[in-house]
Amino acid sequence: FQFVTMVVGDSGLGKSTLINTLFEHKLYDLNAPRSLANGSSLNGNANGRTIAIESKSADIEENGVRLKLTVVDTPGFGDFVNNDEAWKPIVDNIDSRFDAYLEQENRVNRSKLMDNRVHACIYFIQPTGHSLRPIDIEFMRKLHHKVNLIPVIAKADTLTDDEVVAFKQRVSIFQAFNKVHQRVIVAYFLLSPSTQILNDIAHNQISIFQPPIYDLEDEETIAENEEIQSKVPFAVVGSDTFVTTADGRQVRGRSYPWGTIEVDNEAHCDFIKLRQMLIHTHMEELREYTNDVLYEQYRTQKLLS
Amino acid sequence: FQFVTMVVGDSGLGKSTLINTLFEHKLYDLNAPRSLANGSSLNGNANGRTIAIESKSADIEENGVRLKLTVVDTPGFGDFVNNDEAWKPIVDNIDSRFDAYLEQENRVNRSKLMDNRVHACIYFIQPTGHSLRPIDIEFMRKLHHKVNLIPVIAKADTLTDDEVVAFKQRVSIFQAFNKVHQRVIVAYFLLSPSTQILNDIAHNQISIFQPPIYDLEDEETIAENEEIQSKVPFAVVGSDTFVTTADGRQVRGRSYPWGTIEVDNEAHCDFIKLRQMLIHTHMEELREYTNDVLYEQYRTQKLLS
Ligand SMILES: Nc1nc2c(ncn2[C@@H]2O[C@H](COP(=O)(O)OP(=O)(O)O)[C@@H](O)[C@H]2O)c(=O)[nH]1
Ligand SMILES: Nc1nc2c(ncn2[C@@H]2O[C@H](COP(=O)(O)OP(=O)(O)O)[C@@H](O)[C@H]2O)c(=O)[nH]1
Repeated sequence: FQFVTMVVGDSGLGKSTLINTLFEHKLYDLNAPRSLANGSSLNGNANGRTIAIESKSADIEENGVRLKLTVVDTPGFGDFVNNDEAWKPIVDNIDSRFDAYLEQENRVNRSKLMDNRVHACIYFIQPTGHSLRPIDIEFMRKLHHKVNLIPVIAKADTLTDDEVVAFKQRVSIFQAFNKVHQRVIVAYFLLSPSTQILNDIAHNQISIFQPPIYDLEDEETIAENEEIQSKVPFAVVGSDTFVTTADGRQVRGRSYPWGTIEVDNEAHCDFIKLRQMLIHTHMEELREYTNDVLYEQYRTQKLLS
Repeated sequence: FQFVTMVVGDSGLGKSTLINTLFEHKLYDLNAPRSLANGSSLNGNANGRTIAIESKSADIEENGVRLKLTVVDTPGFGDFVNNDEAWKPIVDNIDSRFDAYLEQENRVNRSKLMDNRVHACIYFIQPTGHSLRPIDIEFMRKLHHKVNLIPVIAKADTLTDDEVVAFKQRVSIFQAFNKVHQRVIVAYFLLSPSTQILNDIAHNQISIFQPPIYDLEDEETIAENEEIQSKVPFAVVGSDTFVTTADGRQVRGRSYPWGTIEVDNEAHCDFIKLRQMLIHTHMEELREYTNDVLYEQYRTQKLLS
């Protein structure tokens, strides 16, 4: 089956690296020239900026299950001086995939439906240490009712453990369960008191994907889900190269003069938790929610207008 | 005497921390609420964003010399979705200080000239790993003929040693000495081939402050200057708190689960080199160049227009 995930965030936040790390396949050759919007390439220049929305697919096997994974990479909005409209190509891409599915659904012969809708959107948050930026709130508000939003704190090795805890608290200071859809409504308004957002709670509630807790689950699964939830947003580090630790192990990580960070070490970052949620336990959830709720909302609005 | 330095760059790049680190005085209490543009405070909120241009002064002693240090902190332009005009308040601030000096110069009694002009501007570059962003080039082009520009790679502990080397190369790929003013003209156009900049060399030359090499200096000073030059832009890390290293030393730094980075360790970052250039060896240079060249250019343009 097919799983489509989109990555959104500033240039240089490690999106391509994280994709490679997550799927353990070099979907991106980070040294290969990336093409420009007009189709020409960067001539071997390793600057590696994504200019246009690009889609890459790979057939991968996870847990004995074969799946076609597609990653939709979006231009880093840090590339524009004026970001007023930076969200538009991204929303258009999501909508066009809904339209493509709607068009298939309306055919006489519907035996081979291709589900190319975006099932998850990983939103990369700058590890500023302060709070979400106005542009983050703007982007997430444009996206959260169209796609499962999974915000992650990018390049989390920039932050000490204390800074991660403090930052996560500011970034999810008010959480209430939307029991109908097992959603977490996160009121990000509390993070930017310097803007008008503090006064506008309802207006700024952003729904992010949180693994549902089922009443029928055993204690162990509930505990595991709660553990995952307390870590959201995940503070991630990515690496698709192997390095040697001080005690001689070969690990995926980043090697600094003062120490080596290990991507797969849960004491170092939440990468394992993100991967677990995205690929193992909740891939089906993400696809179903896209189909049953997000797509239906889109279809209803489209047919009514 | 008086030394005025400005800090410019995105929110969350560690500007306030670096100021505290550089001058070894807590000019900024990072936990104190910062005030808003309308004068109200953030009510104990430790989000710590700078909203308006703020100026802080302190009397400090360096090498037995007493000086009044002023730091001009500018709003992080990462706070705006649209940054088209974000540079304007900064340029206005520099110009108004030139105007204040011009006004003093024109008085009958000039015995007590107060030099509040900006003598240096530390420009913080995001450690994306790619290249300068369009907004960086735009800002630096607006500033470099008005103030001594000292670009630094912020939060350099985000980058491995290889990434620092590669990034610095991309950020200063073409350097030619302007022998008249002992300036380094850095053609940043080579870094963003994805935009039109590649075609417009003269248009995009940005002059940054580089310690002059004097013909009369002894070999040791020349070697030291060359060493400083090869490190520009400096890859800096800041910290105003003390941490304990694995071997038990108390150092200024940042403590991660995978290791402790030491700000004053030259194998870890270029902080010492930046401090040396700014406070010890080139403070006088920076003030003289501001007075003899940058201010004179401003004055001439103003009187002619
Ligand atoms: N410190 C740090 N650097 C990273 C991480 N992931 C990637 N990088 C580096 O950040 C730079 C940009 O990464 P890239 O994946 O191209 O970012 P993208 O522009 O968002 O796709 C590269 O030098 C990467 O090696 C991370 O988790 N931590
Ligand atoms: N990784 C890293 N973090 C830093 C560094 N300097 C400051 N920080 C952290 O970055 C966050 C923002 O710092 P701050 O000085 O307030 O940034 P400003 O908004 O540019 O003034 C805080 O959590 C600091 O502790 C640094 O050199 N490296």
